[in-house]
Order: sequence, then C-alpha cells, then structure tokens
Amino acid sequence: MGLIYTIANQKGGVGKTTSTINLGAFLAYFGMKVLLVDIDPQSNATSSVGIDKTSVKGGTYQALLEERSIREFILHNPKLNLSILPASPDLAGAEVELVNEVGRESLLKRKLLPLAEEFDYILIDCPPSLGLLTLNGLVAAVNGVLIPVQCEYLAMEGLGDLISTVDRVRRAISPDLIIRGVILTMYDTRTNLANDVVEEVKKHFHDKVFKTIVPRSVRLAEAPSYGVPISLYSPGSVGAKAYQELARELLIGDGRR
Amino acid sequence: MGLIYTIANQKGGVGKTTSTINLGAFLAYFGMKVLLVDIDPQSNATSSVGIDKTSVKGGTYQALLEERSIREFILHNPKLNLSILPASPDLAGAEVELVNEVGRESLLKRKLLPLAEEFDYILIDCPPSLGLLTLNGLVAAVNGVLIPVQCEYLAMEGLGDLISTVDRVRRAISPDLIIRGVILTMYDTRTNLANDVVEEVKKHFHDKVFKTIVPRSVRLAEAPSYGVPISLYSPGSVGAKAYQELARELLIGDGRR
Ligand SMILES: Nc1ncnc2c1ncn2[C@@H]1O[C@H](COP(=O)(O)OP(=O)(O)OP(=O)(O)O)[C@@H](O)[C@H]1O
Ligand SMILES: Nc1ncnc2c1ncn2[C@@H]1O[C@H](COP(=O)(O)OP(=O)(O)OP(=O)(O)O)[C@@H](O)[C@H]1O
Ligand SMILES: [Mg+2]
Ligand SMILES: [Mg+2]
Repeated sequence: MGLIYTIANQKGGVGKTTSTINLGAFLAYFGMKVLLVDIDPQSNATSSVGIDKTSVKGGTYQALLEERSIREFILHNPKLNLSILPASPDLAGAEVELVNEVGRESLLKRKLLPLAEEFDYILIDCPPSLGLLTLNGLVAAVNGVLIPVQCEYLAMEGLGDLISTVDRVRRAISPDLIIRGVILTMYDTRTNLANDVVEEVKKHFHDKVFKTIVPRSVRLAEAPSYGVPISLYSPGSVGAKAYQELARELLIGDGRR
Repeated sequence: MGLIYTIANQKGGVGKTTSTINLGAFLAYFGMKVLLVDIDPQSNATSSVGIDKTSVKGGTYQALLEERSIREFILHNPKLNLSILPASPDLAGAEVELVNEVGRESLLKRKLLPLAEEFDYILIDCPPSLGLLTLNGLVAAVNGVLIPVQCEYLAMEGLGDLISTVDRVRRAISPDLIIRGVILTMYDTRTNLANDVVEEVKKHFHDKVFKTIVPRSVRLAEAPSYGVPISLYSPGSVGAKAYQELARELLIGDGRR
C-alpha cells in the first residue's frame, strides 16, 4: 500500500513546491513509483516538471469537482520516472466552488485512496493558504504532513497557525493525522539568523525535524526554468545531495530501505 | 488627499510584507504620515513592527466585519513614526465569513477612504492568495497596485494570473485600478537567473518597473525578528539604501518631492 504525504505550510515561498518535486524525484531515483499531486492554482509543481499549465486539459480541478476517474488526468513522464496530477488555471475557482459541496474537505482523499495501491508514494503540493484546497490536502494526508520551514524569522512565526490548523483537522475530520516531519529549507550557513531558527524549530519539534537540512542553492531555483528536478538539472549540486539524503531518510523512517 | 496603494502578489514569499514595512518606514523618514494595513491572517506586517499578534484586541477583522469605527483599532508607534491597522488571528476566518456579505469586495475601501485625509500614504499588505481578502485589497487600491516580483523563475510564472485578476477587478468593480509599479526584489547579483528575470519583467512591464531594484540582503530578513524596519535596524545596509531609494522614486513619481 502506497504512502500519501502532503507538503503544507501557509507561509509563502518556504520551499513546498521545491520539496515536493525534488523529494519525489529522488524517491523515484531510489526505485519508488511516485505520483505528484498539484493542488495549488499557481501550478508551480506542474510547470516544474515541464508541463505548460495553460495546455493542461484536465487535472486536479476535474478530479475534485467532476465524477470522472482521476486516472484520466494523470500524466506520466518516463524521463523523470514521475507521474503527476497537474493543476490547471481553473483550479483557482475551486476554493469558492467547494464551499457548498457535501464532504468538501475529503473530496481529494476519496479520489486518491484507490490510487494508493498503484504507487509507492503520493506527494501533494499545497498553496500558501489554509483554505479548502489545503484542507483537502491535510485530510488526504493519510500518512502524515511534511512541513517545509524556511530558515528565516517570519517563516517561523507562522508555525503556530499551521499546527493549530492540523489540530483542528485532526479533531474534526482525521483523527489519525500526524506530522510526519519538518524539513528545514534554504539554510544559509553564513547567517546567525538561520542558526537561531534551526535551534528554535528543533526545540519545538524535537525528533520530528529531519536530520537532513536543505541549504540555499541557486541551482534549485534554476531547475524549474528548465522543467526538470534537481536530480536531472544538477545532480552534483549541494541542493541535489540534500534532497537525495532527505529521500533516503524518509525511506528508512518508513521502513522501505 | 492621501494615496492608497496595495502591495499584492499571490506568489508566496516574494517580499510583499518586507516591501510594505520598509517602503512605509522610508516614506515616514521623508516626512510622510503613513498608515500600514495588514490584511494577511499571517500578521507578518503586524509582527514586523513589533506587535505581538496574539495580543491584538481588534484590527482588520473588526474593521471589515463590524460596524465599529476603524480609528479605534489603529495603533501608532512614535519611535517608528508609523501607524498600523494590525491583523489578528481571527482574520483567518474572514475569507469564508465575507462570502455572503453585501458588497463584500469593497468593505475595506469603504472603511479606508475616510482615513485618506489623515494620512499621506496608506499601504495595504496582502496574503499570498487571490481570495476575498486580496480582492478587498485590490478594490481599496484607489491609487494603484504595487507588485513585488522576486527575481526567480517561479515568481515570474505567476505574474499572468495576477494581471488577469487585476483586469477582472477593473472590469467588474474598479474601472480606475492601475498597476502603479513593479518592484524587483531579492536580486542576487551572482546569478544569471536573476538577470534573466529582470530582462523578462522589463520586457513585459516596460516603464512600470521601478528603476530601484532591491538586492538580497540578510539584514532585511533579520529586521522582523527585532520588530523594527530596516531603517532602524540597519540603516547603512544595502537593503535599507534600496528601500530608501524606492521611497524617493515613488515620491517623485507621485509629485510629492
Ligand atoms: N534550497 C533552496 N535554495 C535556493 N532557492 C530555493 C530553495 N528552495 C526553493 N528555492 C526557490 O525559492 C522560491 C520559493 O520556493 P517554492 O516556490 O518551492 O516555495 P513554495 O513554498 O512552494 O511557494 P508558494 O508559497 O508560492 O507555493 C522559488 O523560486 C524556488 O526556486
Ligand atoms: N531583499 C531581501 N533580501 C533577503 N531576504 C528578504 C528580502 N526580502 C524579503 N526577505 C525575506 O524573505 C522572506 C519572504 O519575504 P516576505 O515575507 O516579505 O514575503 P511575502 O511575499 O510577504 O510572503 P507571504 O507570501 O508569506 O506573505 C522573509 O523571511 C523576508 O524576511
Ligand atoms: Mg509552491
Ligand atoms: Mg507577507
């Protein structure tokens, strides 16, 4: 049975998409069958694997709001050995359209569960908000939430809001919802600020913080413009090595290595 | 009559809050009476001026959803010579609560217009989404929208969505809505990527792009942890110089200098 993880944090620009793509790419590198699910109307995960979001005929929006089978919309990229349920621009309207749907928070979960047998890992990339799309992501996270935290002050401030949202979802809908782990991202070795944040986050989350810390690396920011993960764009970079280590750490923790 | 500008971009982490706080601080430095308005439930602008968001008794939420006068909630900081309408955590519920309010997109505008005579500049900081809070920000932007664009590939990709949202608001609600200017942020002189983005943005926005480009500067990321703008925290840093220049450029363009 495949594992479903959601990558969430309402703070913007902390490395949610970068972590989804590159963690996914290295899980595939280690032989896992991986499905990426883009539930952010910005469609950054979709474009980071080389898909033009304006050419997407159907994706997450259709999967959530239409009765068609989700398999119709999954795209597979043999070069990257990754599959993706892409986001299309119409997803921007979903937040409002979902408001009156019955069981609106668990639509994504219902559509993804049948796929868990066909993939080893399903990774869901969320938008920077705590609205209905992210709630769908949290409810679908049957194996837990991965929380990227940028090593900067403002990113640390928002963790309280995210934790209380996770608690609310656990109490109201998914009693088994756990935090699978906290990923420290964009660590800049030259600044004290980064060290302060690392200390603070470890004080709050203890062993939930992955040992692997992702450093700031311009190669990671360049890769999306070529539509490929870091594993293909610059496999020898510090960014690639960090996400490879992170994938290994996740696999070992999941008992798959 | 004071000018009301909204700082918006649905892409996360591009420097919306950093630009609102530091542009505001230098406009005050040049003698302007400035009101900051935080409409992001994350309350980053509120905490960046040293206010503990959990201690906020009333702010933007009350201003939008209650009939009380907005003046009750404005806090003034004499040391910074800045006033702020703070965001409180209950603002997170506003997106859903606003859905059924009559004239829901223009509530903020109606509350802020009377204040335009008491301030020279009102700057509104938006969350990283295109929901009802940001729509309120766009409708309230009677003098225009300031768009921070991080000098990275993914931030550039989202500009199309933002422009089409601005167009929709102009067609449906505010015929005079303009883009006052595009602020290039977190420019890293060492990477080609940043130069590519600058070229691309200038190609699309021409003279709308401010000449002043804000470089990446760790001092800017440190300042919020001390609860003060860069003008106080590190006035000699490249980040401070850039926002000072940007404030001067805005004042000259507005005919106030
Ligand atoms: N470790 C890193 N080093 C350097 N740049 C990075 C790193 N991780 C991410 N980036 C860049 O930082 C920016 C923000 O990252 P990303 O878009 O993945 O964050 P996000 O949390 O998904 O943003 P959003 O909140 O808008 O969804 C992007 O331009 C990305 O390329
Ligand atoms: N020029 C800069 N140089 C270095 N760091 C910066 C710069 N501008 C902003 N930052 C830092 O980058 C992070 C993102 O900036 P900021 O929070 O202002 O973006 P935002 O667009 O308001 O984010 P959100 O989408 O979450 O509201 C913050 O930690 C901030 O301190
Ligand atoms: Mg993202
Ligand atoms: Mg912000």
